[in-house]
Order: sequence, then C-alpha cells, then structure tokens
Amino acid sequence: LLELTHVTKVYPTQAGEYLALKGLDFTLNRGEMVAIVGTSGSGKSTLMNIIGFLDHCTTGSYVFSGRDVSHLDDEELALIRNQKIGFVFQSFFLLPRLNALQNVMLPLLYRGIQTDLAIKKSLDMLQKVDMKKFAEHKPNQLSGGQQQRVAIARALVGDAEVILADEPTGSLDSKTSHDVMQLFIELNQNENRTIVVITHDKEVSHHCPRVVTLHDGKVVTESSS
Amino acid sequence: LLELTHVTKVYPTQAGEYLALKGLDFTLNRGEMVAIVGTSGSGKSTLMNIIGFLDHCTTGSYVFSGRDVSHLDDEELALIRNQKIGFVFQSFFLLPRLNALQNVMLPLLYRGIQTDLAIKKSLDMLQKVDMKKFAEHKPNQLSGGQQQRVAIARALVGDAEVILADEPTGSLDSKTSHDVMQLFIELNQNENRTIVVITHDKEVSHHCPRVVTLHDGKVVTESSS
Ligand SMILES: Nc1ncnc2c1ncn2[C@@H]1O[C@H](COP(=O)(O)OP(=O)(O)OP(=O)(O)O)[C@@H](O)[C@H]1O
Ligand SMILES: Nc1ncnc2c1ncn2[C@@H]1O[C@H](COP(=O)(O)OP(=O)(O)OP(=O)(O)O)[C@@H](O)[C@H]1O
Ligand SMILES: [Mg+2]
Ligand SMILES: [Mg+2]
Repeated sequence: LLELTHVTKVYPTQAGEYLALKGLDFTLNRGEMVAIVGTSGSGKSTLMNIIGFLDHCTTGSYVFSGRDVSHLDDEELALIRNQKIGFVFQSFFLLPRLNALQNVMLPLLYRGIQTDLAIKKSLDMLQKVDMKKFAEHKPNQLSGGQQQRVAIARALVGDAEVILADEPTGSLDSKTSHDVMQLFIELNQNENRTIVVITHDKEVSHHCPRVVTLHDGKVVTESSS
Repeated sequence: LLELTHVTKVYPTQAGEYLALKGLDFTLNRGEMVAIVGTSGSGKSTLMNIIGFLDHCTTGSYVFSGRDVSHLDDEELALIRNQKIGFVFQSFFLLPRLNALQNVMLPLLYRGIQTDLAIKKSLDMLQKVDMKKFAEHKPNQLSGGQQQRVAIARALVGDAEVILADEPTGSLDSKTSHDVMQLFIELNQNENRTIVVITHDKEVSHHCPRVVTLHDGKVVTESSS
C-alpha cells in the first residue's frame, strides 16, 4: 500500500538543523495492523506525519498506492489526506468552538455527505467510543480521556482507508483503552482497514500482529507477535 | 495537610447542570505520595483542580494547613497556588512563545528569584528529566513526551510543598516513565514533598504507598500497597 525509502527529516531550529529521521525505511501493506513503539523523541510522530501527508520528508521517497507522493504541493497533500487518511493526533486538535458531534461530523461534511446521514454516522461512532451522551459538550467541557475518544471517533467515522493513531490511549484507563483497541481490531478485521498505532502501552502493542521499533530516527527492530 | 469534606462540583453546560463530584471526602497528610486512579470521566482532574486552587468546589469544605480555603477569591487562590503548588497539567499548557528553559524558569521569576539562580536551577531540573539539550526549543519543536517532561520540570523546579501531577507519564515510554517516577520518589523521600499523581499507568500507581480510586464523582476505595 505504501513504501517509505531512506527517508530523512530535518527540522530547522534557531540552534541549527535538527535531524529527526535518519534514513528510515518502512513498508505497509493493505489491511495490516501495525504498532510503532520507541522512546520519547525517537521520531514516531514525525514518521506518522509524513505517512499521513501532513509533512514532507527532506530526502528519500514515498510511494502510496503505486504513486510517487514525495513531492506533492500542499493542495495535493490536503486532497489525498482528506480522502485516504483518518488521523488521531497526539494532542487531539479538536475545534474548540464546535461540540463533540460537530467535531466528528466535520470530515464527513468535507466529503460532501448529506447532513442528516453525517449526523447519524457520527452519533453511531460516538456511541462506539461511549461518548454519545456527551455529543453536545464542547472540548473544554470534556475530560482528557473524553476528548481523546472524540478525536478517535472523528478519525474513524469517514471510512478512511488508513487510520493513523498517535498514542490513542495515552489518556485512557485500562478498560476504556481495551474498548478502543477492540474497535480498531473490529475495523481492521471486518472492514480490512489499514491501521497504524503509535503507542507506549504494551496492552495496545500486544494486540498488533506487527510491531516496529524506532530509535533515534531509524527503524531498529521489527517483530510479529 | 489538607482535607476536603463532602465536596460537590457542578459544571453548567448548555444542556443543563453536570454534577462531576458527588460528595467526595479526601484527606492528605504532609509527606505522603498518593496515586489517584479511576475511569475516564470519573472526576480525577476536577478533584485535582480543586486541591490545586484552580477551581472552587460548589458545596463542601476545603481546609489547607488548618485554614478554611473553601471560599477564597481568585486573587487569594492565585497567591496560595503560586507559593504552595507545583502543577503538571494533563495537557501541559506550556507557553508557546517561550522556549523550554524560559517555561521552566517562569514560576521562579514570579517568586522573585534572581535570574541567574533561576537559570541554574532550571537547567538542573531539565537535566533531571533528560531535557537539558532541548533547553532552547519552543514547545512546537518538541515531541509530545518532551513537552510533558518540560511541564514536569516546571512543576518541580520551585520547591513547591505539594506537587500535583495529572497523568505525568501519559506520553512517555516505559523507560522515561520509570525515570520520572524515580525523580518523584526522590523528592518525596529526600525533601519530604507531598505528591499526588493521577495516573492510568499501573507502573506508576505501584510506586505509590497509597492509591485512591474514584468512580462517578466519589472515592470508592483506598488501598495501601
Ligand atoms: N468545564 C466543564 N463543563 C462541563 N462538564 C465538564 C467540565 N469539565 C469536566 N466536565 C465533566 O466532568 C466529568 C469529570 O471530568 P474530569 O476531567 O475530572 O475527569 P477525569 O477523571 O480527569 O477523566 P480522564 O481520565 O478522562 O482525564 C466528565 O464527565 C466531564 O465531561
Ligand atoms: N518542529 C520541530 N522543530 C524542531 N525539532 C522538532 C520538531 N518536531 C519534532 N522535533 C524533534 O524531533 C524529534 C522527534 O520528534 P517526534 O515528535 O517524532 O518524537 P516521538 O517519537 O513522537 O516522541 P514522543 O514519544 O515523545 O511523542 C524530537 O527530538 C523533537 O525534539
Ligand atoms: Mg509523539
Ligand atoms: Mg483527567
């Protein structure tokens, strides 16, 4: 489905250039469920931002569905991202002036789905993350774990082919984490959706058939559990 | 050191009033290290905001160091908070235009500490969370776990009597989490600082001599490990 080859990522900072990814190779097949693990600062979110068309690699190539996407402009990136990717961000990024239901509906409205169908699909997904009763709360009226679950619902509601989840259980207790993982597994097995999860939680990585470990900007090990 | 008695907390929302704490009792003695656990939405952050003088209880009483603090105005709350409390927030709240070092120094400057001493203390604390080499990075130039560690350093740098940490390891891998817990244990045992940690991580709660469980706005169990 996608292949990153010898990817580097340099961030400019006032102290000079920072090399966050140092020649990384990563392949993902359709229908896989993969966990990405590694120490804080090892490059996991940076890798996921490149996979999810939120950022460019500095050098190296990225081929998605047979198409070279290494040098798309921002408009092309936005287009492919909205169609193909459901993203759960490490810091949620819910829109503060919209309530939970409106936040979840937004990607559907962008794809031209009718409002009443969008509402129905969004309420169903909120129910799956046990947040339906908080549909009218704004983000600042929700706990940390509740915001995280709304962000998860938003990433899943649109039938995106590839779900990228950056620490989706970081703010969740173990029972709620378990429920979220069951939902991911169900989408992976019943709908063949491709899922990549960055996680520090062994409970989560245990459920993933493939675990990729990053260290210092490179892939260091891969294992199949 | 502090005692909350029959505390309730009501949040007004457009859908009506939401009762987040339902008559909660909680006592904390000086020098204790306590973990607060419970499901997402059970009221942990709400409880910690009241303990940390960021919010008022709706009914009930709060006595801190023998003084009734249940009805202080915002200025009095800010004064006692700045002197007594070091807070690690669930969503960090680092100031985006300041770099890591400046963010950590801020509470010291508020207490009138000399700039060069503030710099030294801040660099020492950043070193303890393994973030000294990122001192000049702004928050948006740091990974999630790096931002969390800067927020921890800021809470610890000022010799606050009471450290309140809301999910301080949520974004950290297990080795880094372990290092942060060792730091908390060291401050608790060597400096007799009182520490309350909200956590979903069993590794963290195992290190706390006392574990309080919240469910649906009340304390349901307490245990000593
Ligand atoms: N400002 C607010 N307005 C309305 N409801 C709120 C507000 N803040 C919190 N709540 C509600 O109060 C309840 C408790 O929230 P709190 O943040 O204390 O939970 P928590 O135990 O910290 O959860 P988590 O583990 O998910 O962080 C939640 O159900 C939440 O929706
Ligand atoms: N915009 C930026 N400018 C400069 N450096 C950056 C920027 N974003 C990330 N970095 C650096 O790149 C490295 C990798 O960051 P990344 O966010 O990918 O880490 P991570 O593996 O997701 O960590 P965590 O587990 O803490 O979330 C970090 O050392 C970070 O300081
Ligand atoms: Mg990250
Ligand atoms: Mg919370």
